[in-house]
Amino acid sequence: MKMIVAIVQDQDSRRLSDDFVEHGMRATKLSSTGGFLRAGNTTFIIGIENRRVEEVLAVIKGNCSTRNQTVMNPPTYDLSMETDLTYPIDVEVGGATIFVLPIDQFKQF
Amino acid sequence: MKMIVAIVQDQDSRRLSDDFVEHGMRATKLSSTGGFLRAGNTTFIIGIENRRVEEVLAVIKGNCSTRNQTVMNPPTYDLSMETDLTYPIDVEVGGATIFVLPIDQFKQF
Amino acid sequence: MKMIVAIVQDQDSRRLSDDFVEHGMRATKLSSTGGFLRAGNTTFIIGIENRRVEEVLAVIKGNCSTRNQTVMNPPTYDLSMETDLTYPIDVEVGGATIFVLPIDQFKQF
Ligand SMILES: Nc1ncnc2c1ncn2[C@@H]1O[C@@H]2COP(=O)(O)O[C@H]3[C@@H](O)[C@H](n4cnc5c(N)ncnc54)O[C@@H]3COP(=O)(O)O[C@H]2[C@H]1O
Ligand SMILES: Nc1ncnc2c1ncn2[C@@H]1O[C@@H]2COP(=O)(O)O[C@H]3[C@@H](O)[C@H](n4cnc5c(N)ncnc54)O[C@@H]3COP(=O)(O)O[C@H]2[C@H]1O
Ligand SMILES: Nc1ncnc2c1ncn2[C@@H]1O[C@@H]2COP(=O)(O)O[C@H]3[C@@H](O)[C@H](n4cnc5c(N)ncnc54)O[C@@H]3COP(=O)(O)O[C@H]2[C@H]1O
Repeated sequence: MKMIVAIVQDQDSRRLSDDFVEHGMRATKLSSTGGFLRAGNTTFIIGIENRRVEEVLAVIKGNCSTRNQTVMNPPTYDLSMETDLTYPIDVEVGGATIFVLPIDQFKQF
Repeated sequence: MKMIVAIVQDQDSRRLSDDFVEHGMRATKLSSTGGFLRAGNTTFIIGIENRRVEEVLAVIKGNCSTRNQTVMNPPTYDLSMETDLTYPIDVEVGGATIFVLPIDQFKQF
Repeated sequence: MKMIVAIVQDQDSRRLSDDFVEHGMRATKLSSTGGFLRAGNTTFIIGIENRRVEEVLAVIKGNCSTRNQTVMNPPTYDLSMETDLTYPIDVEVGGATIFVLPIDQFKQF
């Protein structure tokens, strides 16, 4: 058994969730926020048998798309930079960031 | 040290949380949603010494009950099935789904 | 690659998040609640290369402070204790509780 943690964009969350159900993949959904853009996104926890891990990754890949997001007032890296201007920048946000974690025990009561 | 991730029903969350406190088990609670029923549930993170893992599982088992939940408009699996009807189905929801995860480091500052 | 799960106080969350960005450390933020005080706090997930784990821990330590929190109506441990009184107690809340978890796979699509 493995525990997959997948961070995806909110726009893909419903479609991905439906596809998990379609494939009999059990999942739990949490509301989260990206550290850089500070925009809402979605974190899924999926416990799955080892032999189905690649299948879960394929379902995620099939439902999650890379998008550009325009950011006004981006976080500044250069603290010496004085500016009163807000300017938009374009950031590419990936479809999914995925961690596959080993598990010691999986139990259901 | 292990990290236990436990997904439980909202109705058992408070009672379980109180019992963790009673047993000196430290826990962090997150709001979550079930992927199938799309109903709110609760995800606990419990960091605990290896020798107390079974005790934590017993506390969870003692506070969390299996229930039936009636679902209107359930997710459809058969996409060829045309229907305008909403119909209720009964789903059995377990008391708890639990992952025990190995940890490399546990630190508190 | 490791997955760091860090539970910090809400008051330090923004400062910590900014410092992660400054250091090019990617993070996802979740709203959480402490099991004992039942107060809101923040859980960060940080996926990071093994060689940068200690650097992430240093960034967390540098931004998160231990504080005292006064609690009214604390959880009672002694169920035989009859009381109609609310009384304040002082609890020391640490800057951060951190788990470093091993990962089988890290993927981005
Ligand atoms: N310091 C920095 N400098 C320049 N560009 C930066 C940056 N930090 C982030 N970005 C860019 O901004 C996008 C959104 O990041 P955010 O942290 O809001 O939202 C992230 C975050 O919530 C999560 N995430 C990505 N990598 C992660 C990791 N290693 N650990 C934890 N969460 C991660 O997935 C979301 C999408 O990440 P993705 O990498 O596809 O897309 C990122 C990346 O292209
Ligand atoms: N392997 C896993 N990984 C991550 N999270 C997990 C998990 N197994 C369970 N969970 C979490 O625990 C909740 C209760 O699951 P349980 O299996 O007891 O109870 C389930 C199960 O009896 C049933 N169910 C779920 N998916 C199904 C499916 N594809 N087909 C038929 N029944 C399903 O509906 C109940 C509620 O499911 P829901 O997804 O709303 O809510 C789930 C989900 O949030
Ligand atoms: N092993 C672990 N697993 C998962 N999450 C963990 C954890 N250790 C700490 N946390 C999380 O970090 C927060 C701060 O914990 P800390 O131990 O610094 O500060 C704690 C501690 O000083 C005290 N405390 C907690 N439980 C206690 C108990 N049973 N008896 C006496 N004091 C307790 O109250 C403070 C706030 O606790 P609270 O639970 O509200 O909030 C906790 C909890 O959300």
